[in-house]
Amino acid sequence: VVEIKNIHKHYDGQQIETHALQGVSLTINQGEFVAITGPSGCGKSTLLSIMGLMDTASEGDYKISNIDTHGLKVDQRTQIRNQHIGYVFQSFNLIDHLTVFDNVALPLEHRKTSKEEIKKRVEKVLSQVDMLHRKSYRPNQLSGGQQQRIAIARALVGSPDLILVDEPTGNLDSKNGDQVMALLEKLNSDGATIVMVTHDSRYSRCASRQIQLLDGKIVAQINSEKSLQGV
Amino acid sequence: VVEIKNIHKHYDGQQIETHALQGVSLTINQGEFVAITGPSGCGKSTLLSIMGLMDTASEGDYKISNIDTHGLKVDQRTQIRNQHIGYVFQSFNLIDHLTVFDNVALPLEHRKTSKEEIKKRVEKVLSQVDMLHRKSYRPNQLSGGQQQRIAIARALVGSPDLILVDEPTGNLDSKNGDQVMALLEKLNSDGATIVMVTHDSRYSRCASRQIQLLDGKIVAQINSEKSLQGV
Ligand SMILES: Nc1ncnc2c1ncn2[C@@H]1O[C@H](COP(=O)(O)OP(=O)(O)OP(=O)(O)O)[C@@H](O)[C@H]1O
Ligand SMILES: Nc1ncnc2c1ncn2[C@@H]1O[C@H](COP(=O)(O)OP(=O)(O)OP(=O)(O)O)[C@@H](O)[C@H]1O
Ligand SMILES: [Mg+2]
Ligand SMILES: [Mg+2]
Repeated sequence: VVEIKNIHKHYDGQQIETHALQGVSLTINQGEFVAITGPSGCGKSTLLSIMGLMDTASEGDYKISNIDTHGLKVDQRTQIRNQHIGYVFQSFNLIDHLTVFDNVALPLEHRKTSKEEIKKRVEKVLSQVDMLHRKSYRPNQLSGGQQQRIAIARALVGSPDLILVDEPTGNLDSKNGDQVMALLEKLNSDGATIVMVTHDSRYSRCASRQIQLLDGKIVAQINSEKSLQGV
Repeated sequence: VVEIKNIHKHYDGQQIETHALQGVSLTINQGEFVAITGPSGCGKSTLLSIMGLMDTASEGDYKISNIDTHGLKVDQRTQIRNQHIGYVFQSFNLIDHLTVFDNVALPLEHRKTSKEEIKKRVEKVLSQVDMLHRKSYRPNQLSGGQQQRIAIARALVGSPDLILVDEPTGNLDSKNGDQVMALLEKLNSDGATIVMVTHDSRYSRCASRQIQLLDGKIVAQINSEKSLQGV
């Protein structure tokens, strides 16, 4: 479902030039659960944002569900994102003047969903991350880990088939972290494809495959025992 | 050096009322390395921000270095912070329109420090977190873990005697995380008092004492083997 060929990403600005991705190629099949790991600054978030159509590569090809992303216009990319992709940002990107409820409901806005259906879906996903009791709060009235869980809820509310999560447990204690991972594993067993960037080796083990990045390149791919068991 | 008696913190806003700290009392002596742990939302950041004079308690007493914080005016609190406290925020709070160098130099601005001395201190602390090569970047040109390391560098540049760190390794791989912890341990052995909020049990173990919070109260205090060995 995700086919990346020889992707390069350069950031060019005044006084700076960073070659964040230096020729990355990988394929992710429908239903896989892939972890992306590597040291701080090695290109994980950059890769994920290209996968999620948040950003474009400087060179190379990216096909998603057989659609070549090269030719896509801005509104076409937005449509694919809205319909198929759930994205959890490393820095959450919640909207401060909206309540938790409205933040999580945002991905459903462009769809023709009834008010009752929106309420049902938002409340379901909020209770899955233990945040239903805070639906009327603003993001700046929440703790760091609570904001992280709202960002996760928002990514999942539209039942996306491709879920991209950038460091979903960095601000969570192990009980909440385990709860988030169990939720992702359940969605994966229900058919969603998951790509998770993480620094936590306890959780990268939950994936069936681990892709290790270093200095903008893939240096190793490891199949976990989970995938070797033919699970 | 830190004496907290029966601290309560209420947040009151439209539609919401949170009793974030419900009677917390603790003492931290000069030179200690204390970890604060507990589930997401239990009050850790709130407690740390009161300790760091970023926020005030709703009830209760807080003395820092024998100074009663009750009577302090805003500029007096600011002066104590600038002279004695280094603070790492959970969400970094870097300034987007300043370079990395100027962000880290900020705590030195109010002091009568020469330009050469500022350059020397900023570059020293930047190399201690492996970020010297990025001193001309803006924060939004950095990865999440790189931003975290800049926030840490800024907290340490003024050689504070009280270092308060809120989740310093949440966005870091283990090598960078270990490097940050080694730096904190070195500063502690040089005499700094450190209070660290963390979800990472590998790192809470580096502290000589662990304070466990739950629902705004202290539920346990554990002395690590480190302190039992009289280290
Ligand atoms: N400005 C605010 N207004 C209202 N409630 C708040 C505000 N800031 C924090 N809270 C609430 O106070 C409680 C404690 O928050 P705090 O940030 O101290 O938690 P924490 O232990 O640091 O959590 P985490 O591990 O997720 O960072 C939470 O329930 C939070 O929702
Ligand atoms: N807008 C930008 N302009 C310039 N350079 C950038 C920009 N965004 C990221 N970079 C650089 O690209 C590199 C990769 O960044 P990326 O955010 O992908 O790292 P990461 O692997 O996610 O790191 P972390 O684990 O710290 O989150 C870094 O060296 C970073 O400084
Ligand atoms: Mg990142
Ligand atoms: Mg916190």
